[in-house]
Amino acid sequence: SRLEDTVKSTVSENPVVVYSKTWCSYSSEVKALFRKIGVEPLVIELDELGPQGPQLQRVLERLTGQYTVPNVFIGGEHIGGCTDTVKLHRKGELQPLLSRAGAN
Amino acid sequence: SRLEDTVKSTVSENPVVVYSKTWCSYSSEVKALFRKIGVEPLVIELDELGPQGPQLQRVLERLTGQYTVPNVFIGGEHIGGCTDTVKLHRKGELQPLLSRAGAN
Ligand SMILES: N[C@@H](CCC(=O)N[C@@H](CS)C(=O)NCC(=O)O)C(=O)O
Ligand SMILES: N[C@@H](CCC(=O)N[C@@H](CS)C(=O)NCC(=O)O)C(=O)O
Ligand code: FES
Repeated sequence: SRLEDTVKSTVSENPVVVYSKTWCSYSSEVKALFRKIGVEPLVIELDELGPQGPQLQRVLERLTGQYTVPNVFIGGEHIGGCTDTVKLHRKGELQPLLSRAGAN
Repeated sequence: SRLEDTVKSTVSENPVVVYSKTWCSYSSEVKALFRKIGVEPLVIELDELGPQGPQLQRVLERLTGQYTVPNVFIGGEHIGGCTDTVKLHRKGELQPLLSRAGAN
């Protein structure tokens, strides 16, 4: 669909993409993690898009199996949510993914 | 107001009360913390109350200054959110509050 193409091109054209909700603390946490390590992700706030927000969430669910926020992509690859990203960072596996994606 | 009285009697009649939202990970975290230490809080899911949910959130904001979820009370006293409760637990200050409230 048109919206699926939008998501696919967004995540392939930007090194780090976070689909988020402005009032969600898990979304805030993952955004803060990226900023702490000097990476400026492309952030898409699903609750600021009107009716397209829930539609995008459904598309993300179809494409990744994940309906929840935050939904993180690095180098076009689906990473997961907040806990997944934090775990990768703790294990030292986030940096190599970011470097390969040209995010820093 | 009637709703204010409801909140006041709920938090004074139950040792631990958590105002929560079912889909919020911070709410889930604080509920899991209480269960981990053997305490069964009274949980009120604001997103399952229809129009009363947002009204209750406004009342909680008036009574405690806090609009966000989770909103935690112990022994009738306003504790705060998830990070506040976790901090108290880490400092060993949660247990004494729970004992004084007769929660365990
Ligand atoms: N473990 C996941 C949890 C994600 C999650 O449950 N997100 C919640 C908000 S914090 C959500 O999107 N809830 C919406 C829903 O369940 O419909 C992560 O770390 O991202
Ligand atoms: N530090 C607070 C954060 C609370 C918070 O921001 N809660 C969010 C959901 S995770 C909320 O209620 N957002 C609704 C809003 O901001 O309107 C805590 O630990 O509880
Ligand atoms: S909505 Fe509460 S942590 Fe996401």
